[in-house]
Amino acid sequence: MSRVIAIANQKGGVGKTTTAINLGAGLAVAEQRTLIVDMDPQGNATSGLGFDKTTVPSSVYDVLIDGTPLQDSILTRVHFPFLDLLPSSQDLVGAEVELVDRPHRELGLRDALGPVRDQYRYVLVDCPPSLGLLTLNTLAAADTVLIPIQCEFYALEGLSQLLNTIRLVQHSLNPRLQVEGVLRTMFDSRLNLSRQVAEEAKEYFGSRVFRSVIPRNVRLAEAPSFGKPIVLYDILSSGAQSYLALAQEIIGQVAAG
Amino acid sequence: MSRVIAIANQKGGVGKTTTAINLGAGLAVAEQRTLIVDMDPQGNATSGLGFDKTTVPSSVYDVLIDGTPLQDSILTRVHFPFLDLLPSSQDLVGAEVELVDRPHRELGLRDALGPVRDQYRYVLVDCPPSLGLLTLNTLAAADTVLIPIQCEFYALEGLSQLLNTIRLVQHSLNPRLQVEGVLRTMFDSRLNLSRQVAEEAKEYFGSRVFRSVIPRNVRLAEAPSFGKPIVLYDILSSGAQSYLALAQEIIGQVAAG
Ligand SMILES: Nc1ncnc2c1ncn2[C@@H]1O[C@H](COP(=O)(O)OP(=O)(O)OP(=O)(O)O)[C@@H](O)[C@H]1O
Ligand SMILES: Nc1ncnc2c1ncn2[C@@H]1O[C@H](COP(=O)(O)OP(=O)(O)OP(=O)(O)O)[C@@H](O)[C@H]1O
Ligand SMILES: [Mg+2]
Ligand SMILES: [Mg+2]
Repeated sequence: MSRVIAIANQKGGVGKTTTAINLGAGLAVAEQRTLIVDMDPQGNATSGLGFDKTTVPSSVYDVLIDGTPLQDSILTRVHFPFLDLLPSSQDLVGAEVELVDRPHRELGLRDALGPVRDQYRYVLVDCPPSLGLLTLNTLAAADTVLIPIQCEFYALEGLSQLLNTIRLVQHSLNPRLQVEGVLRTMFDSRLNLSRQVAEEAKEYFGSRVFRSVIPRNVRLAEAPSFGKPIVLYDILSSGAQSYLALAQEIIGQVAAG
Repeated sequence: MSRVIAIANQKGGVGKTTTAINLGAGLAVAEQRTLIVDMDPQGNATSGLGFDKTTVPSSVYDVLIDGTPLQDSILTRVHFPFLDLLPSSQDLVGAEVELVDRPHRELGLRDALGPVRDQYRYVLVDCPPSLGLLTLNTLAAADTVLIPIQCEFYALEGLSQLLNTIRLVQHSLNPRLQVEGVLRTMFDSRLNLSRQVAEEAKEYFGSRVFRSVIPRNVRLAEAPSFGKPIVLYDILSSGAQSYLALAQEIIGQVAAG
């Protein structure tokens, strides 16, 4: 049984990549076979894990555009035996235009993941900050969507567009798509604004809000400059502890069905 | 003489909207007739200035897709006599797909701005976090690009793609396009990471880096929840002072030619 989780929010800078890397590492540490897919042309998940997207032999671009088998493009045992990565590349910036005129343009990732899904317990897909074809491909391929929201004013504004897009995908491309949950990130308990938005998110989403909250913690912003997930950079940090707790919460949810 | 400035960076959450609103207000306070254009489907510049993008009578969508004259869609005297806004709307999320098959799909904004340019000293265009058709429209219409970069690890990574896109636009759509400057945002002098990235940006861009640096200041994140630019919300804050300094720097540059 494997679960494909899209990490999506078109609002920029809310912690999508940081969540993909560190939830991925948290699941791998708990010995859950995990694949991270970097669907963002910026390639931050690829570089944040220590790889150079300009020199990777093969990437998600080759899989989507040339039909290279996903199996042949994966980097295996990334920092942990149970963590693999399908990297991004420079070319991905052109992928949305190249996909526009193709038949089934939204289904490339779903079809590519088919043959490998059962090798992984979790597949986490890091999305770019937009609702274009790369994000649509991801939503079409996913079982659930994890929505990081920053505890700041603009956080709740774009959510109705995102939920709308999810509904459209459920009606057409992927009827089984569910919302995994809303993850509050960069929470700073000293700030009124932060506490206020965190509270509003809870009112708005109720039980679909993760109990785990990711605090603002500079160690999370430092770790990618060393190419490491937070658990390898500073396991004692509040950032590391919160992502380990999130991993446990997700593993527990799946067990509970 | 008017100057159209694109505020662009496909990296999300780097302070594009915060810069559009507060540089716009800073220029208006200095009695420079200024127009802010909200080209982001999220509509954060529209709501950050106190408007509801679901109820605006007309928006940049109508201008781009239906050819409504820009003059008829502008909200005038927004907080200041010298500040106008061309708002975003919910529909804008579909604009990129709707523009794809149109002739001159990248030139809608340039053509729409033509008749009104000379009424403004500055036109600031807030871009979404992507290099799609809305950003291309903006680069085709702009005289210069102002690039906000967050003083964090991922900041420098996407810049080569952005500079590449600017070069492509210079060769095809807009030969006179220049880089106005790189603006360092969310700078926190207490953090090594912040000082390091700010330093690297200076080495990378040299004289094209603004002297003004925007500090991380929670008042900047609070102001939009009151629908106000920082100079009206908290003029004494470091955030307000830094954006006023930036406005002066830009006015001074133009004067110096
Ligand atoms: N909890 C946190 N505390 C402190 N800094 C954080 C935290 N989470 C993320 N960051 C930093 O904030 C910035 C934005 O985070 P990140 O790049 O993960 O967001 P994103 O949603 O993936 O952005 P984009 O929309 O560009 O893809 C990065 O510099 C990251 O290191
Ligand atoms: N200097 C600053 N200090 C503190 N908070 C800031 C600062 N500048 C921006 N912010 C906050 O950081 C978040 C991201 O800023 P903003 O929305 O302006 O970025 P953006 O580049 O426009 O994002 P997007 O890529 O989604 O369009 C917002 O919540 C904003 O209020
Ligand atoms: Mg990201
Ligand atoms: Mg913005």
